[in-house]
Amino acid sequence: MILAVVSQKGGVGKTTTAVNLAAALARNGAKVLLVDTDPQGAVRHALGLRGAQARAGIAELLNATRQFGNAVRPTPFARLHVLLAGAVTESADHGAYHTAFAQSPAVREMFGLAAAHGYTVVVDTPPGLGGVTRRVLSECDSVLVPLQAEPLALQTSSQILRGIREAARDGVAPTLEGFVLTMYDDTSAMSKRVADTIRAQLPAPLLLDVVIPRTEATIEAFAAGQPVVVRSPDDAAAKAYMRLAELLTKRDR
Amino acid sequence: MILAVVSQKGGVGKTTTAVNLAAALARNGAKVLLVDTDPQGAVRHALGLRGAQARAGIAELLNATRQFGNAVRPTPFARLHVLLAGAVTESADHGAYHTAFAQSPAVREMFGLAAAHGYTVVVDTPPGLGGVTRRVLSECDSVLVPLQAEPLALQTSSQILRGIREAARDGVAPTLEGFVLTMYDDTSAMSKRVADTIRAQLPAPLLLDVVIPRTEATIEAFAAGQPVVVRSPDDAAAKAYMRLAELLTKRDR
Ligand SMILES: Nc1ncnc2c1ncn2[C@@H]1O[C@H](COP(=O)(O)OP(=O)(O)OP(=O)(O)O)[C@@H](O)[C@H]1O
Ligand SMILES: Nc1ncnc2c1ncn2[C@@H]1O[C@H](COP(=O)(O)OP(=O)(O)OP(=O)(O)O)[C@@H](O)[C@H]1O
Ligand SMILES: [Mg+2]
Ligand SMILES: [Mg+2]
Repeated sequence: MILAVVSQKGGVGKTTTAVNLAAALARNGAKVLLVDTDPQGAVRHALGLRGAQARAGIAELLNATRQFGNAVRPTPFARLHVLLAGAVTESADHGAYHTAFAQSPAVREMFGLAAAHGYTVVVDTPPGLGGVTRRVLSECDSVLVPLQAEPLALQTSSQILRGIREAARDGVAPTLEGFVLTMYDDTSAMSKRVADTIRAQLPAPLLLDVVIPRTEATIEAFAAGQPVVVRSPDDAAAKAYMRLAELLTKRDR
Repeated sequence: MILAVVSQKGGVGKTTTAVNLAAALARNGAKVLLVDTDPQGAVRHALGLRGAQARAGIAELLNATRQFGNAVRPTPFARLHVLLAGAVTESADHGAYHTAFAQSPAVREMFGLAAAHGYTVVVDTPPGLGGVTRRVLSECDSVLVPLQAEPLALQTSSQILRGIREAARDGVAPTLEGFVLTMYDDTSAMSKRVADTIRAQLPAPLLLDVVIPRTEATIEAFAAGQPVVVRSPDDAAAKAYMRLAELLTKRDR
């Protein structure tokens, strides 16, 4: 199964969700490959992979300086492997990367090899609806959309639904697993109001029955280079990500 | 003066900063043009421009279905005009827009006409370092970088510095006005720690001496379609944006 975590809006928790969903699935026994298609390459920091050996990734598959087998790497976390963004994170020209990724046969190859190796694949994507995101949508099986409870959330959700429909290949679009509220701040009256509006407009099963709260432990874990589900499993956001993993696993059967 | 608000990181307050800086400068007497180069087109909602007449903008300049004079529009706020993103906000293919924008002569024309009309120009940009942001960096006079106090802020800042250098035309790069801490949450121990690290690594004048706090009034204002400096001038974020406008105006002389 290839699950893409997608939202064109910036800073809504795509990376945090992809990292923690991947870690939660691995904790539950799955062999997981976390793929970072964002030229900003935040996944590397989220997993604490700081050495020089953590530099190769998708960029090297695109320019054929590495093969899948020596681009994928293990992580400190059992059953969790990662395919990082690669040397593009040192570049300040992401447009070229989006174009290369959008057109390259290496993208289909890497997803094919991941599936052949028996990985459950979780894909982190950049913000915006550029070449990378559109290519990932056309190659994945299913899509999860993190949604922040802020005023433009409903506009964001209808635009991404269009993007998913347009990604259909041979008439088949990826399955939308659903929208999940992220970084939810229950101390904000506005967040509560927007969340209620979202619930009215995006009924179950479109809006998943899990809310990821904003917690200090989540950002502390990122700074420490560990998924919060590993570092602080009793934290409310960690528990919510574990429930999200269970919910998605049940649906998959 | 053409000032671009830029950060490749998502959700750090680019739009909120561009909108409120533009509104603050207009309140202080300048004739201001706020330009939305982000295909997500959030500026339209930030200014409460919801009618069908608010649909035309940069996309129509790029495909030559409109001219500068009938793409720029007034707003409910004195001396503040806006050039919106245009019909691209209905599209789910932003890659095509980035490419068109990056290559079009219409982009230099619109900035030239804005300057000729005596506007102070403030430019909102998309996240990422794609074609639109790189083109804006090569056309603007100065750059302001909103920075959120989160663990990857320093990586983000060094990457954008590279982007600014690479944007140099004929050896001249835009002036970096500086970095400004945004959405600052002083109830978060992590935010304080990161802010201290940022201050140590980005000394004045690189880090501007204004901090924009996270406030409920800011997000309420966005939902109400007004800049917070207009709707809630006594709010701490509104006052901080007014101070930012003064600081940048002083430097400009
Ligand atoms: N549940 C949470 N609690 C606290 N902080 C969070 C939570 N989820 C995300 N964050 C923080 O919010 C910021 C944005 O999250 P993240 O980077 O995951 O979003 P993103 O959608 O991947 O951003 P981008 O669009 O730039 O890729 C980060 O600093 C992250 O650590
Ligand atoms: N000072 C503040 N106080 C409270 N909320 C804020 C503040 N600044 C921004 N926000 C909110 O945070 C969210 C992100 O801000 P904004 O959209 O301005 O960031 P951005 O960098 O333009 O995002 P993108 O990368 O998607 O373009 C919005 O919901 C906005 O209303
Ligand atoms: Mg991310
Ligand atoms: Mg924005």
